[in-house]
Amino acid sequence: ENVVVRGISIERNQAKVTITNVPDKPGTASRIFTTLAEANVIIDVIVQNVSMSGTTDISFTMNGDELEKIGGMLDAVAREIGAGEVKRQKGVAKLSVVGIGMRSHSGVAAKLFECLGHGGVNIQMISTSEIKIAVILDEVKIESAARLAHEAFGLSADA
Amino acid sequence: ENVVVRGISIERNQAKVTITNVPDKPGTASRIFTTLAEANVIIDVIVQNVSMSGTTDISFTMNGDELEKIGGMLDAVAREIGAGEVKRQKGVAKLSVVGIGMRSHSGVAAKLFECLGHGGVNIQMISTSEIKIAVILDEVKIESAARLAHEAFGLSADA
Ligand SMILES: C[C@@H](O)[C@H](N)C(=O)O
Ligand SMILES: C[C@@H](O)[C@H](N)C(=O)O
Repeated sequence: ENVVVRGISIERNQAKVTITNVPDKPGTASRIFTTLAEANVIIDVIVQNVSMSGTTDISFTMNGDELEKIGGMLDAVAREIGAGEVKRQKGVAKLSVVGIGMRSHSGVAAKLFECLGHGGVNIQMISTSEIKIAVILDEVKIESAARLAHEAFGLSADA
Repeated sequence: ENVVVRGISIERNQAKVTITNVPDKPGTASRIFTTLAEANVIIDVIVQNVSMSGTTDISFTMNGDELEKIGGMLDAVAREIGAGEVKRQKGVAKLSVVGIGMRSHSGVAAKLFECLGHGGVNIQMISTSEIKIAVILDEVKIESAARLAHEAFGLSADA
C-alpha cells in the first residue's frame, strides 16, 4: 500500500483529562461524554485502552483554556458510575503526522516514535487512524518534537 | 462548528494485541513498532493511554488472520524493554463513525457511546480524530452495534 506522509501538525496549549478506573461495562463511557456534550465542552482526542481487571481509564484532550469549563462535573459522574479519581493536567501538546494510506502505517508510526525516542521526547498518549498518527507530549517538548519529526520525514519546516 | 456525520464503517475479523506495563520513558514505543515494521506487519489502530505509575499499556489492532505473523517477536521486545506480558485476542471488530467537524464531537461521541451502552454493547477501546470516532468491540456484537449506530445517527442501512 502506498503510504504518503503529507505533513506534521501541532497543537499547543492542550490539557489532558483522565477518568480513572472506569467500570468496563456498557454505559459508563456514555455517561461521561453525555455530561460533557450537555455542557458544550469541545474535546479533541479520546483514548481508551483495554481493561485489565474490570476497569479501564478514559482520557481525552481539550484546549487548555477550556479546562475550567469542566469544573467538578466529571467528579460527579465518576462517583455516579463507580469510577476512580478524575485527573487533569495542562501543558501538553498534540503532534500529528498526517498522510494517506497509513493503514500499513507500522512503518510511519515506527519512524515517528523512533525520532521522538532518540530525541528524548516522551510519548504520553497515542491515538491513530489511517490518515493520522497523533501523539500527546509535554508542551515544553513540542518545538523539539516538531523539528525531529520534520527531519525524520524529510519535510520542510512548514509542511 | 458544523458537525456532519457521513456514515458508519465496520471492520470485522480484527485482533487486538496489548503490550502491558510498558516503561513510560522515551524509546519504548519505538522498539515495539520498529519491530513490527521490520516484519511488515500491517496494523490499524494504535492506542496508548497515560501512564499512572511509570508504566502504561500499548495496544494495536490488526486483521485477525495476520496474528500468526507476530509469533513471539513482541514477547522478545517486551523482555528487552522491561515491559510485561503481551496479550493477544482475536474476535474483535471496529466500528467507526465517520464525519467532518467532529472536533466539537463530544456530542457525536456521546451519541455513539449512548446507543451502544443502551444496546448492551461494551466498548473495549476508543480512538478518535476530527473525522473519525472508532470503537473496538466484541465481534459477536458488531451487527447489532452497526444497527444501533445507524438508527442513532438517522442513517440508512448502507451509509
Ligand atoms: C469503559 C467504557 O468504555 C465501557 N466499556 C462502556 O462501554 O461504556
Ligand atoms: C510508553 C511509550 O509510549 C513511551 N512513553 C515512549 O515514549 O516510547
